[in-house]
Amino acid sequence: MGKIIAIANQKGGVGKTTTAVNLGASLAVATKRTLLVDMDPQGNSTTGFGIDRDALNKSIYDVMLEDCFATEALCATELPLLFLLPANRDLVSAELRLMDMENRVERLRNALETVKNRFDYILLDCPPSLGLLTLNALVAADSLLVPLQCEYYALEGLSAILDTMKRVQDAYNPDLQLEGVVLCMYDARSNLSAQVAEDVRDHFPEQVFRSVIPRNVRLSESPSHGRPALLYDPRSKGAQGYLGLAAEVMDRQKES
Amino acid sequence: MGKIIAIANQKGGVGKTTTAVNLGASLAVATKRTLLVDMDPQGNSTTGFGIDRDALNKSIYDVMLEDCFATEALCATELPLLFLLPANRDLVSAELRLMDMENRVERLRNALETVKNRFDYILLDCPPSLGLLTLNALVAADSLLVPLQCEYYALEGLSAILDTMKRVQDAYNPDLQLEGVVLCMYDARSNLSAQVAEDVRDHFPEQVFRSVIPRNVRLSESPSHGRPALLYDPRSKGAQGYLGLAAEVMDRQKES
Ligand SMILES: Nc1ncnc2c1ncn2[C@@H]1O[C@H](COP(=O)(O)OP(=O)(O)OP(=O)(O)O)[C@@H](O)[C@H]1O
Ligand SMILES: Nc1ncnc2c1ncn2[C@@H]1O[C@H](COP(=O)(O)OP(=O)(O)OP(=O)(O)O)[C@@H](O)[C@H]1O
Ligand SMILES: [Mg+2]
Ligand SMILES: [Mg+2]
Repeated sequence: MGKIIAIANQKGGVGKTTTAVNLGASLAVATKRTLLVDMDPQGNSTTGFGIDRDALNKSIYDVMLEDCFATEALCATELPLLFLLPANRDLVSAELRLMDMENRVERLRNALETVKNRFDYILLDCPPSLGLLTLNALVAADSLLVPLQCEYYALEGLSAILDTMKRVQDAYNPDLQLEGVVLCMYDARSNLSAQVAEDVRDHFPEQVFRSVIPRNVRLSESPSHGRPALLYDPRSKGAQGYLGLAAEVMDRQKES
Repeated sequence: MGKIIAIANQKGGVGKTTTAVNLGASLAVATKRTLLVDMDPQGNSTTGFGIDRDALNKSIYDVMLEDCFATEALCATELPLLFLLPANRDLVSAELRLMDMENRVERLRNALETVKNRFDYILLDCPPSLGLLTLNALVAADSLLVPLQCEYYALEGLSAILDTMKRVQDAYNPDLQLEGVVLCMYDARSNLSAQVAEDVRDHFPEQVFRSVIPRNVRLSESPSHGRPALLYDPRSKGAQGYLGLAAEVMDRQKES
């Protein structure tokens, strides 16, 4: 049965999409059947794989709001075991439409029921907010993975996403666990990075992944080539960082 | 009469708050009476000035939703001519409550009427989304300033915020202008930065500010000291970059 992992943090630009795309690619290369769901109206996970958002027949919007089957909206990627449920601009109006629906936080959970057993991992790339799209992801998820940029504002925002997780556990999804916090854009030369990393490890000793994703220009260049770093520059520190993270995620799965 | 400038971009982590805080400080140092309004539930502009969000009596939430006068919620900062209208966690529920209100996109515009003539500039720091908080800012604003991170995903998102500006002009605020696009986190050593900068200047020749904000560690360190870079390290390239931007904003004001 596929494990659904929501990749969320309301702080903007912390590495949610970069983590979703590159962790997804790393799991697929490790022979895990993987689905990446783009829950962000910006559609960055979709274009990160070179897919033209404006040329899509079906997207996550149709799956959540128009009763289209998830299988009808799936896109293949260059990696045989990695599929994408893409987003396009329709998603901008999703939160408004969801507001008026009965089961507005369960739409995604219900939609993924039909594909959950076809994948080993399903990753949900969330937008930078705590609105209905992120709530749908947390209700559908088995666990939450929080990318954390090693900067002051990002550290400040960590309690907000963890509070939201707790509220979702209490109200909708008691089995939701914290998969972990992954330190992103770590700059070994900067005191700030080291200080933030130390702070987070002190407060959440068990929850911070050992793998740290360094600031690495290959990670920011690869989306312009429509491919994950693993295909763009496999020897780069960025690609290697996410391979390490995938190994840890798979190890934790074995233990549980 | 104060000029209201919305600082917005739905892409996350591009430098909205850093621009709001440091442009605000630079305008105040240049003897302009300046108000910074924190429209983001994360409250980063508020903590960027060392203000404790949980100790506030009144915040922008009360001004927009509880008919509290803006003057009652103002906070002073270390700079005599710079004031802040702070945000706290109450703002998280603002978009939900605004949904049901008649004049839901005009609440901020109406609230600022009472203070507009006390300031030369009013800056609105927006959250990373195109929801009702950002819409309120665009309806209240005379112009829109778009911070643009010199990265691929950020470049992709530029058309979305400009489309939204056009929709707001057509429906609510015909006088809304584009103040300009400011290149942020520019890394002189990276081809990607140069490529993005070239692309943007080609597409929007008139609208890109000459001032470019370099990636500068002092800008990311200063929030942890609760002060703008101008007070934390005035000789830093980051502080100097924003002084240059302030000069350009003031020059454009003179021309118009
Ligand atoms: N480790 C890294 N090293 C260098 N650049 C990175 C790294 N991780 C992400 N980036 C770049 O930083 C920017 C922000 O990352 P990304 O878009 O993945 O964050 P996000 O949290 O998904 O943003 P949003 O909040 O808008 O959804 C992107 O341009 C990305 O290419
Ligand atoms: N020019 C710069 N050089 C170095 N660091 C920067 C620069 N500008 C911003 N930063 C840092 O990058 C991070 C993102 O910037 P900031 O929070 O201002 O972006 P934002 O657009 O307001 O984010 P959000 O979308 O979450 O509101 C912050 O940690 C900030 O300190
Ligand atoms: Mg993203
Ligand atoms: Mg901000």
